[in-house]
Amino acid sequence: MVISIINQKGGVGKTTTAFNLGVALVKLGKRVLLIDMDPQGNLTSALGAEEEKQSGTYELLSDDLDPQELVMKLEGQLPDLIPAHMDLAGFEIECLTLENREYVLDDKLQSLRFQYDYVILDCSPSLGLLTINALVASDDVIVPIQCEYFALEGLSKLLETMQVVKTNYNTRLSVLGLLLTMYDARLALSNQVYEELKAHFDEMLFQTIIPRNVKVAESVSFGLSVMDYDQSSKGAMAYSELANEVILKSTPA
Amino acid sequence: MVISIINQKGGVGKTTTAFNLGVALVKLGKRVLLIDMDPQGNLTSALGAEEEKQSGTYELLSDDLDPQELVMKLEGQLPDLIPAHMDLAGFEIECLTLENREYVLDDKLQSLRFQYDYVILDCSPSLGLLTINALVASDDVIVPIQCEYFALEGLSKLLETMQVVKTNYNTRLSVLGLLLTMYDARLALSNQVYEELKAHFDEMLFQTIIPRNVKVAESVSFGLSVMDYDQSSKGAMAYSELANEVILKSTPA
Ligand SMILES: Nc1ncnc2c1ncn2[C@@H]1O[C@H](COP(=O)(O)OP(=O)(O)OP(=O)(O)O)[C@@H](O)[C@H]1O
Ligand SMILES: Nc1ncnc2c1ncn2[C@@H]1O[C@H](COP(=O)(O)OP(=O)(O)OP(=O)(O)O)[C@@H](O)[C@H]1O
Ligand SMILES: [Mg+2]
Ligand SMILES: [Mg+2]
Repeated sequence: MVISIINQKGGVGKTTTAFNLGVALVKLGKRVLLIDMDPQGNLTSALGAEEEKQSGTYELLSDDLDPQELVMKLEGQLPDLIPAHMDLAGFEIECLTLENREYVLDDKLQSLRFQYDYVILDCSPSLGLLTINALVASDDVIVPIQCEYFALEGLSKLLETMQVVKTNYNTRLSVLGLLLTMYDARLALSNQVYEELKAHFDEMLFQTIIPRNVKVAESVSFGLSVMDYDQSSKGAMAYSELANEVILKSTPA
Repeated sequence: MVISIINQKGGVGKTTTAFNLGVALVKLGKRVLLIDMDPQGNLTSALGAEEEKQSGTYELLSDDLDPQELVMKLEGQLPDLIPAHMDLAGFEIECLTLENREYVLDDKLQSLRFQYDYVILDCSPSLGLLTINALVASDDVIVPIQCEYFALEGLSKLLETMQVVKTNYNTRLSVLGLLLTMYDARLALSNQVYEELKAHFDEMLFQTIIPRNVKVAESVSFGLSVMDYDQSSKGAMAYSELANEVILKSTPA
């Protein structure tokens, strides 16, 4: 199953969710591959892989290598990773003239997708060709939403884009869930946005809500998932709960 | 003086800074124009202008209209605005084949820039052609930096990109300052990032630090600047202080 973590709004917790959900799924015995689709490479550096001059997502999309050769196996209870470097930014312009420019990633994942239970794609804050490639290659998406004002602004545009991709390129695409992140129950703003989302998108919302929790932000700077950094923290419990909910929602009844 | 608010990292407070700094400068008697360079149009909706089917930044860049006609005069102590709508996302692909594709905005601002003390450009979280256009048209940049781990990651890439623009397209480009945003003195993480920035970029840092302050996040949902929403809040005082510092730094000695 291929899942995109997507929202063109910046700083809503896409990378944090890809990293922590990926690790939590591994801890539940699942085989997981993370692919960094963002030229910023935040997911790659969270996993401590930015220094290695390892080939990565750019080569996956541009060269004719066997995709398996690009997968990094990491030590410990961690997912496998295809890292991203700044060269990935060049792909969007280079592939403009390709015949099948929306399907490049989908083609490459044909063999890889069956070796994992979950392939998770961390997208950049934009709706450019890299993100379109991720959507075309995906079975499902998870949309992290920060409980703040601008969060609601972009959501309808994002759902519209997904509908276009579903109609023209990938009929299997669907929304696994909308994930509230950095939720602070003490703030009226958080509650207002939550109520608004419940009113309009109730059945799409994950039951799990990720609270604002400094352990989540701190753990990344130590190169650890929040579960490995502080297992008893609210952030760790929320991401473990999310992993269980993802398994539940993605397993055919 | 044309100033870009820029950082390809998402959610660091670019739009919030463009909006509140713009209003604070107007309150100090300056003539200010805001231009929304982000197809998401968050700045446009913060100013309540998203509904109007007004022409905006896309027309500024694509048509041969007199730029003056695209300026919206807003009621109250607010800056003027050139709004952005989703059509702006098309510009990056449409202008790829243009001869002078990096200078499109710079050319258009030739006449407008002299009618204002400050023209402030709110950029999207990417380093694509829209953002390059903003840098080529700018005298200075302000880089909002959230006091968290990923913040340091992208800064060196951003400064590198600016150097490339300065060398090849716009020799006057310089950094007005690095602005710490959402700083929370109670968090070790905030202090660590602050110490790191002071160690490497001390003379580039603004004296003013914008604290994490819920009034800042709340004010936007009421379409108000934080000064108009709650003048005595820490956020309002910080943005007023920033406006003074910007005036000080930008006035020739
Ligand atoms: N639950 C949380 N509690 C506290 N801080 C969080 C939480 N989730 C994410 N953060 C912090 O918020 C910031 C933004 O998160 P992140 O970088 O994952 O967002 P993103 O959507 O991937 O950003 P971009 O749009 O730049 O890709 C980071 O500094 C991260 O550490
Ligand atoms: N000082 C602050 N205190 C509290 N919240 C803040 C502060 N500054 C910004 N925010 C909130 O943080 C979120 C991100 O801010 P904003 O949208 O301005 O960032 P941005 O860099 O423009 O994002 P993007 O990369 O998507 O353009 C918003 O919900 C905003 O209300
Ligand atoms: Mg990210
Ligand atoms: Mg913005």
